[in-house]
Amino acid sequence: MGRIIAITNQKGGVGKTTTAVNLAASLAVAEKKVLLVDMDPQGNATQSVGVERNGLPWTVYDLLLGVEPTDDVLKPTALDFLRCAPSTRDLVGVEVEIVSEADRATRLRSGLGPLAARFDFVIVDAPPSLGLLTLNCLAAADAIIIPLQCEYFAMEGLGALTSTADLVKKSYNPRLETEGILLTMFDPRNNLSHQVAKEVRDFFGSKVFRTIIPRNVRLGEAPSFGKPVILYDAACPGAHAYLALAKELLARHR
Amino acid sequence: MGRIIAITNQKGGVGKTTTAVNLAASLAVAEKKVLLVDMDPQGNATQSVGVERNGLPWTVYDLLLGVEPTDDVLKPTALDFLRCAPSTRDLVGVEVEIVSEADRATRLRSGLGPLAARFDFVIVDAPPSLGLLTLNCLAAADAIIIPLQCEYFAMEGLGALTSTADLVKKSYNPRLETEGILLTMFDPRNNLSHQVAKEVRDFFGSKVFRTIIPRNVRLGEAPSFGKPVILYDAACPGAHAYLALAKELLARHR
Ligand SMILES: Nc1ncnc2c1ncn2[C@@H]1O[C@H](COP(=O)(O)OP(=O)(O)OP(=O)(O)O)[C@@H](O)[C@H]1O
Ligand SMILES: Nc1ncnc2c1ncn2[C@@H]1O[C@H](COP(=O)(O)OP(=O)(O)OP(=O)(O)O)[C@@H](O)[C@H]1O
Ligand SMILES: [Mg+2]
Ligand SMILES: [Mg+2]
Repeated sequence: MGRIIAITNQKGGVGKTTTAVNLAASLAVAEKKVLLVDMDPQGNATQSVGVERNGLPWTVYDLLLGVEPTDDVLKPTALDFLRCAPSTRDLVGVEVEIVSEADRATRLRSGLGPLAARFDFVIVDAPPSLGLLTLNCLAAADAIIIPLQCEYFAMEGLGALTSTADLVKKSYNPRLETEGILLTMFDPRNNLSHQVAKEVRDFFGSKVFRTIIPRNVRLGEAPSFGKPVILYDAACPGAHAYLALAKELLARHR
Repeated sequence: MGRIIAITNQKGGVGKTTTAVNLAASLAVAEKKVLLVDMDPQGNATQSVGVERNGLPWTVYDLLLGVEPTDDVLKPTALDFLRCAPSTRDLVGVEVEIVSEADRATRLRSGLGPLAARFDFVIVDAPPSLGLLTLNCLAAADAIIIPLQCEYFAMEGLGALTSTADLVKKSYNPRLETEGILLTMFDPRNNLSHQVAKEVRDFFGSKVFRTIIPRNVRLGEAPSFGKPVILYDAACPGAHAYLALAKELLARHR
């Protein structure tokens, strides 16, 4: 049964998509069967693995409305072991469409139930908000990874995220746990980066992944080629870091 | 009558607060009377000018509920010409509190009416969303500045922002215009930065400020000292850039 991991943080631009895409790709390179689920209407994860966002016969929007995908509509990527459940701009409207349904927070969970069984890992990219789409991510996940940018205001908003996760755990999903906190965009020449990393470790201890993702221009460039960084520049520090993260994750679940 | 400029972009982490704080500070250094209004419940702008966020007798929350500030509650900063209308976490709730009022989108405008007259510029820091707080910023502003991060997905979401601004212009605020688009976090050694800058200029032409804000670690560090960058490291590239932006802005309005 696939482990479902949601990449969540309501703060924008902290590395959720970069982490979802490159962790998924690194696990696929390790020959784990991975499904990348793009729950953000912006569709950055979908674009970052080279999937065309228009004219799709089936998307995450359909999944949330109860339409199970046949195998052929789960988009292949340039990596054999990585498939993508693509986003669509229609996701913007779905929060309104399902808001009056009793099961509005567990739509993703119902949809992923049968689907997750076909994979080793399901990696879910969440949008930058604490609305219904993110609630669905939290209700469906076995665990969450929280990326934190190595900048001064990194930890603010974490309180709101963890309170929301606790609520979801009580109301819908008792198995929900924090897989870990991931420091992103770390710049070793920058004192502030070191300070933030230290503060986060002091606060969260072993919940913080040993692996730190460095600021690396290749990670910013890869999406513009529709590729995970491992296919764009396998030797760069960004690629090494996400491979190390996948390894650290796998070691925890042997 | 003070010119009211809102710094808006619903995308997170693109440099709204850094721009609001440092443009306001640079105008104050040019001896313009400036009020920095923090409309983000996170209160990053408030913290970045060294204002304590707890135990405040008056905040933007009170302004939105119709309580006009006496001069003494507009917080002073380390710059003589810069005052701050501070944020508070209570702002999170205000969208719900005023949502059923007929004038819910023009509360900031009503509040700033008498207040703006005491200043040359009012710089408003907007939150990363297109909700009621941002609508208030758009309905109150003479003009908006849109920061765009020099990254691959920079321009997405701009469509939603400009459509929202057009709606506000039609329904509430016919004088609303775009002061300009500001490229932020530009890294000259990075090809992607140059590509994004070129694409944005090709698309928006003279609406794009000549001034580009470079990626500069000092801009990330200054908030941790509660200072605008000009008081933290006046000689750094970030300080120079925001002084140049203030100069470019003033030249347009002679
Ligand atoms: N380690 C890194 N080094 C350099 N650039 C990075 C790094 N991580 C992410 N980026 C770039 O920073 C920007 C923000 O990252 P990303 O899109 O992953 O964040 P996000 O949290 O998903 O944002 P959003 O909240 O808008 O969905 C992107 O342009 C991305 O390519
Ligand atoms: N030119 C720059 N060089 C280096 N760091 C920068 C620069 N501009 C902003 N930063 C840093 O990047 C982070 C995001 O910037 P900022 O807070 O201004 O964005 P924002 O759009 O206000 O974010 P939010 O949407 O969360 O309010 C901050 O930690 C800030 O200090
Ligand atoms: Mg994202
Ligand atoms: Mg901000």
